[in-house]
Amino acid sequence: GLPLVKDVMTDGIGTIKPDVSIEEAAKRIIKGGFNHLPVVSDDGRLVGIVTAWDISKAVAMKKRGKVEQIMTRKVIVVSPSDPIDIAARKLEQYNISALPVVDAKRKVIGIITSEDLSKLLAGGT
Amino acid sequence: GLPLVKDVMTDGIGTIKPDVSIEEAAKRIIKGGFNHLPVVSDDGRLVGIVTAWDISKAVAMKKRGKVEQIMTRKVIVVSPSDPIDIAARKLEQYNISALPVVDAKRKVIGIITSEDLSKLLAGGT
Ligand SMILES: C[S@@+](CC[C@H](N)C(=O)[O-])C[C@H]1O[C@@H](n2cnc3c(N)ncnc32)[C@H](O)[C@@H]1O
Ligand SMILES: C[S@@+](CC[C@H](N)C(=O)[O-])C[C@H]1O[C@@H](n2cnc3c(N)ncnc32)[C@H](O)[C@@H]1O
Repeated sequence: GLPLVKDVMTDGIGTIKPDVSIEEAAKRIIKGGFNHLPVVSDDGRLVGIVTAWDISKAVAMKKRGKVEQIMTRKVIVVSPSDPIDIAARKLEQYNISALPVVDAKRKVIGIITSEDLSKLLAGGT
Repeated sequence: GLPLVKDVMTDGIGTIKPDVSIEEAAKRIIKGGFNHLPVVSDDGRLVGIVTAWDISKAVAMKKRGKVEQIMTRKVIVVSPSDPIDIAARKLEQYNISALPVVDAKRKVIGIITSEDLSKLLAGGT
């Protein structure tokens, strides 16, 4: 059958707290070489997501401030046991490029991106 | 066989000139709902690419100015007649998420992204 999200996702990813500055979020995104940072509360629960796109929006609107002012709060997620076509469908439906992978208690255990999925098409045919 | 880049790419895309401000580039990226803008010279030749990631880097470095100061100049591209596994392989090799599609004269005729490729995995199995 199809690979599962847990076979394709990246684990051990960085997360960020809502009260961190937009500038600090930008520094972490650049240092990490990725585009997406799940936002978590002090007890590790997923409360939002902030991306390079959100930071660009802050630049477009001359907005400074904290992650919580620019993050998306209604986060689309997947489970590690979902097959990858579910992940690909959600990315397409919401026009997004990453899905935090959460366990039954909504703790973030990884992230799966459109870059991870497109890699599956790079192999020999 | 495999679909070709021209079957999957987005055509009629926005481009931007090197002397436009970073703030204006951010506005166009947000208005368009995408992450990547090919940078073209006055005669339409591809001279760089600027993305939401580059704008985030400018925020991280407290840099203002023009697109030409933050764009990537050595652009990885594909041809419309390439099969999609070539595109997927280039995205993976360079850790990027978009490839301008250029004709024989290096004129930009579209763009193909990891989001476009991951959509191919969303279909019924
Ligand atoms: C709608 S997309 C448009 C640009 C491009 N398609 C992309 O994915 O970056 C940008 C917005 O999607 C949001 N976003 C990214 N991943 C998300 C997710 N898993 N759930 C909800 N929103 C998400 C970001 O916070 C940002 O505001
Ligand atoms: C190395 S990627 C890292 C982040 C993430 N993987 C992504 O694709 O956004 C970010 C850098 O890649 C550059 N880039 C994006 N598409 C490119 C392309 N087709 N050719 C060369 N550089 C590109 C951007 O200008 C940016 O400086």
